[in-house]
Amino acid sequence: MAKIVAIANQKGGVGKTTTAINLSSCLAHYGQETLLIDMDSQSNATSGLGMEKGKVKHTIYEVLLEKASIENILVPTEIDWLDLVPANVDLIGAEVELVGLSSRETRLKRALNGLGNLYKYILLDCPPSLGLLTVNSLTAAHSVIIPIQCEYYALEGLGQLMNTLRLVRENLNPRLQIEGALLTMFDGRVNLSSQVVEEVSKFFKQAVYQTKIPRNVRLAEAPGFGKPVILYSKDSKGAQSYLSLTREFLKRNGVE
Amino acid sequence: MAKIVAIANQKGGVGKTTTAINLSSCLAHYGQETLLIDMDSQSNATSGLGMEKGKVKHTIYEVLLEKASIENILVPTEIDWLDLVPANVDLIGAEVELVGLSSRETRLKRALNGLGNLYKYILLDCPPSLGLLTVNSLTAAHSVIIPIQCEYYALEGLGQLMNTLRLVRENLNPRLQIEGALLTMFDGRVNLSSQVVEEVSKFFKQAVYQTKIPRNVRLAEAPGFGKPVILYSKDSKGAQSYLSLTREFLKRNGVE
Ligand SMILES: Nc1ncnc2c1ncn2[C@@H]1O[C@H](COP(=O)(O)OP(=O)(O)OP(=O)(O)O)[C@@H](O)[C@H]1O
Ligand SMILES: Nc1ncnc2c1ncn2[C@@H]1O[C@H](COP(=O)(O)OP(=O)(O)OP(=O)(O)O)[C@@H](O)[C@H]1O
Ligand SMILES: [Mg+2]
Ligand SMILES: [Mg+2]
Repeated sequence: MAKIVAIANQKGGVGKTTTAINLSSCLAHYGQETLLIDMDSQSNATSGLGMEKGKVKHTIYEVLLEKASIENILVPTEIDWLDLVPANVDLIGAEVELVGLSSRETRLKRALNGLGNLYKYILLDCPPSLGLLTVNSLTAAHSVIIPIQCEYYALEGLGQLMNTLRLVRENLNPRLQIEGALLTMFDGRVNLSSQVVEEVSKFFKQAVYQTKIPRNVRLAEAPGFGKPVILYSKDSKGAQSYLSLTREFLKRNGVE
Repeated sequence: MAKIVAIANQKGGVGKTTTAINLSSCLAHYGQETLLIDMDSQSNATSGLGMEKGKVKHTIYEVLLEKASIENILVPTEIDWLDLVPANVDLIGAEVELVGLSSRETRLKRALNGLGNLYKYILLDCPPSLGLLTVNSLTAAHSVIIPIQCEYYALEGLGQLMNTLRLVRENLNPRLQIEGALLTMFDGRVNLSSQVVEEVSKFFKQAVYQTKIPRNVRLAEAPGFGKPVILYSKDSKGAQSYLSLTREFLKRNGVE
């Protein structure tokens, strides 16, 4: 049974998609069969891995409305051992359509049950909200990675996110753990960055990853070429930091 | 009758709240009576103007559910001529609760009708989604400012946003115009920034503001002190760029 990890934070622009694309690619790079599911109607994970929006035929939307199974719509990517379940604008309607349906929070969880041992890791890239698509992801997941931008507003939102995790754990998914808190866009020259690191370390203690993702322009350029940073600029600080994060992630999951 | 301007873009972290706080403060600085409404459950505009989360008694949530009027819940800020309608976590439930209610898209519009001539400008800080809170804002607004971060994913989302504006214009608010497209977090030393500027200028033509907001750490530090940048660091590039934007905004609205 694959380990299912949601990548979530309702604060916008904190590096959820950048982490989803680069952690999943690095896991594949280390030989771990990985599936990335794009749960965001912006479909940034889909295009960041090179899929053209117009070419996407089937998406997670159909799976949530039980019109297709995950096995039938997942597609290979340029990276060996990494497959993708794409997203597109159809997902915008999903939040409203799911509200009136039965077991609206557990549809993704049930769809993933059918995958068996195809993958070692399944990552879920969440949208910047605490709506039904994020709740579906947190309900299906064994654990959650929380990307935290080294800025003031990022700290503010943590209370709300922890509250949502508690509600999901109490009502929908008692097994939900914190996989880790990841500091992103860290800039050692800026006081604010160091202050946030200090606060986050107090809040999450040893759940914080030692690896901090630096602000690095290669990470922002790579999606424009539809490639993860290890293919776009493998010697960059951005690529090196995501390889280091992946080794830390694997170590926490008993893989040396 | 006040001019109502929504600040919207479903892409997360592009500078919506930073623009909402600093444009509204600079409008007040130039003597224009202004009201800022925080439509985001993250309530970043509320805390960025110095309101402590715990002290917020009444929010826009009650207005949307017709339990309070805007006049009764708006509060003054530290800045003369600037009032605020705060937000808090209650808004998370609003999206789901509104789905089943009558005239769910026009509640904000109707609530604003009651304000008469109290203000010259009313700004709406939208959350990073195209759900009912953003739709309410676009339905109530005369125009919309679109902050666009100078990064790849920011370009990707424009098509979806324009599509939503078209749907709102056709079904809910035929008067909705584009007030302007604002380039944010611009860094002249980075190729990517200049490429995005070029693409955005082609897309929006003269709707793009001449003023580009540079990446400037004072803009990221100011919310930690609960102050707009013109109070926190008035000689910074960040403050100067928002003052320049405000002069451009006023010029487009016939105020020299
Ligand atoms: N470490 C980094 N250094 C530089 N740029 C980065 C870094 N991480 C992410 N970015 C850029 O910052 C922007 C926001 O990142 P990203 O889109 O991954 O965040 P997100 O949390 O997924 O956003 P959303 O809330 O919209 O889903 C993107 O343009 C991305 O390319
Ligand atoms: N020009 C700038 N220079 C430096 N930092 C900035 C600038 N504009 C915004 N920021 C910082 O970038 C982060 C994102 O900005 P902001 O929160 O205003 O975006 P947003 O679009 O409102 O996000 P959300 O989608 O979560 O509502 C914040 O930490 C903010 O302080
Ligand atoms: Mg994303
Ligand atoms: Mg905001």
